[in-house]
Amino acid sequence: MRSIAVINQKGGVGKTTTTAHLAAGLGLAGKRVLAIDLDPQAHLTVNFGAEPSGDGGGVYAVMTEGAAIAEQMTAVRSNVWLLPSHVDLAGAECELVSVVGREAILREAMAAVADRFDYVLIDCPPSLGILTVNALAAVGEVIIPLQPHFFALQGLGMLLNETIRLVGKRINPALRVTGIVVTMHEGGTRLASEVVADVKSFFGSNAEADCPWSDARVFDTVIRRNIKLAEAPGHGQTVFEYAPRSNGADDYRGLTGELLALHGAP
Amino acid sequence: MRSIAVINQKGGVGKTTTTAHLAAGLGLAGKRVLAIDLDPQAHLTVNFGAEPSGDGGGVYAVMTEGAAIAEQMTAVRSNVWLLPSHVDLAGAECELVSVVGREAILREAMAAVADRFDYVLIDCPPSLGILTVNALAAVGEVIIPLQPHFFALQGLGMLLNETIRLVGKRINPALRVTGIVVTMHEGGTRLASEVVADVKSFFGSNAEADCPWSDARVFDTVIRRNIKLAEAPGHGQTVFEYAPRSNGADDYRGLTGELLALHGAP
Ligand SMILES: Nc1ncnc2c1ncn2[C@@H]1O[C@H](COP(=O)(O)OP(=O)(O)OP(=O)(O)O)[C@@H](O)[C@H]1O
Ligand SMILES: Nc1ncnc2c1ncn2[C@@H]1O[C@H](COP(=O)(O)OP(=O)(O)OP(=O)(O)O)[C@@H](O)[C@H]1O
Ligand SMILES: [Mg+2]
Ligand SMILES: [Mg+2]
Repeated sequence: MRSIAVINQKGGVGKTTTTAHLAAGLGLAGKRVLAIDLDPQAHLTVNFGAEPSGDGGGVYAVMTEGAAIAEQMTAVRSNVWLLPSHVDLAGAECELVSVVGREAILREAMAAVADRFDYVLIDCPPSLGILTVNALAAVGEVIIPLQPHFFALQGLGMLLNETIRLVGKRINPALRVTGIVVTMHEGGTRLASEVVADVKSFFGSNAEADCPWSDARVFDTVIRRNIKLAEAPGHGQTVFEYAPRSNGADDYRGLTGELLALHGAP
Repeated sequence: MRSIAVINQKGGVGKTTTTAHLAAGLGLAGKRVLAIDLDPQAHLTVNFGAEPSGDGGGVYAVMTEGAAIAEQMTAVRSNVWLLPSHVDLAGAECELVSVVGREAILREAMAAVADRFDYVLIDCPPSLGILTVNALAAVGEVIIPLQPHFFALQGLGMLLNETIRLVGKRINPALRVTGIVVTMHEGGTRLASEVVADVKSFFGSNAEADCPWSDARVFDTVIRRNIKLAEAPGHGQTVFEYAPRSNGADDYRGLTGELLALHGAP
C-alpha cells in the first residue's frame, strides 16, 4: 500500500482539489483507494458529494475515540472510500494536547486497513499542527501542491525544514517527499515561470543526500488554472464527471498517470 | 479608533493581500494605522518587506509574554506600523491552552495603544483557533474576504454561526461584521456571478435582527484577479508601489475609499 499526505500550510493552493482528483483518478485506474479528510473544513468530503459526519463520527471519532477506520469510512465512488471530516475536528488540536503518543493515532488506525487498499491519500488543513503531523507520521510519501506565487514559495522552506525534516528525524524515518505539483498555473505570466524555475533548481541541485526530499522532483504535469475545477465541487462531482474534456480533467489524468508510473504501481 | 479583523478560515482567499492594501491605502489617506500579523506564516510581515521577528519578539511576545505592542511594532510606511509575526507563533495555539483569559490577551495589549492609531487591522491565519478568536475578541469590526468559489461560500456559514456568533455572545458583544469583500474575481465566469448573487441575497434578506452580521453588506468594490497583486509581495512592496496603474491598485484604492466612507472616518 502506498500512503500519501497532500500538505502545504499555505492556504488555497489546491490541496483538496489535488487529493480529490488523485483519489478519483486512481480509482478509475482500478486501484482501491482510501481518501482521508483531515481538514475540519470538510471540503474533500463535500467534493465527493458526501455529508460531513455530524454525529461525532468520521475522522473525528478515529482521532479522539480510537474508532476503527473500517467502521467510519463510506464508499463514494467505485474503488474509492472516504473517511469524512466535520467541523468538530477543529477541537482535536486542543483535545489531543496531552494524549500520550498523540502523533501516532492516525498511523495506528491506518495500519488496521492497510491490506484493503492500494493507495491511501490524506487531505491536510492549511496549518502545521497536530493533524498535519499525524498525517506525516502515518504515511510513506508526501505530495506538496504549490501555486506558483511568491507567498507559496516563501512557505516551502518552512514546511521542509521546520516540519517534514523533524517528523522524518523523530517520528517517521521512512517519510519521503515524492514531489511538488504546480497548481493553478497561469500560462504566460512571468511570475509562474520564475517560481517554477526556482523550485526546480532547488530540488534539482539539492545535494543534501540524506533528507526526506533528497529524491523529490517537480512533477512534469502542471495543473493549469481552469474554472471547471472550481465549479465541479458545487455539484459534489469530480472534474472527470463534471467536465471530462476540460483542461482540468486532462491535467489530473496526467498527474495520476505520472504518480502510477513513478514508484511502480503496487 | 476603528479595529478590524480580516478573517476567513478558508485558505488563500486574499486575507493577507486585503489587510496589507487596506493598511497601506489608509496610511496614504493620512490615517495612522497599526497592522497586526497574527499568522505564523508571517506573510503580512513579508508583504511590507519587513523581517519576521525571529528572536521571540513581535506578536509572539505580545501573545505569550505580555510584551507591549508599542515596544514590538515597527514603522513600515509613513503612517503605517506593523506588529510582525514569526513561525514560532504556531506554538501559541498549544502554549495558551490553559492560560486564564487566553482569549482576551490581544484585546488587553491593543487597549494600551488605542490612542495612537485611527485604524488597527489584523491579518488572521486560515483557521478558527485561539489566534483568530483573540482577534475577534479584540476588535469592533470584521471584514471577510471571499473568493467567489464554491468552497469559500461553503465555509461562510460555519464562520458566521460557529465562531462569530459565539464570540459576539460570550466574549465581545460589540463585534459587528462590516462587510464581505469579493476577491480574485474572474469576470465573465458564471461561478463568480452565481456566488456573488448568493452572498448578496444572504446578507440582503437576512431578517435576523440581532446578530453580529445583521447590518453587514457586500462591498461594492470587487477585487479583480490581477497578477500584479501576486507579484508585488516578492519585492516587499504593495501594489500601490509596484504597479500603481494596475487593476489591483485601482480596486484596493476603491475599497479603501469605501471603508473610509462607511462608518464615517474617525
Ligand atoms: N487548477 C485550478 N484552477 C482553478 N481553480 C482551482 C484550481 N484548483 C483548485 N481551484 C479552486 O481554488 C480554490 C482553492 O483550492 P483548494 O480548496 O483545493 O485549495 P486548498 O489548498 O485545499 O485550500 P485550503 O488551504 O483552504 O484547504 C477552490 O475554490 C478550488 O475549487
Ligand atoms: N486579486 C488577486 N489577483 C491575483 N492574485 C491574488 C489576488 N489577491 C491575492 N492574490 C495572490 O493569491 C495568493 C493568495 O492570497 P493571500 O495569500 O493574500 O490569501 P490568504 O487568504 O491570506 O491566504 P492564507 O489562507 O494562506 O493566509 C497569494 O499568492 C496572493 O499574492
Ligand atoms: Mg483544502
Ligand atoms: Mg494570509
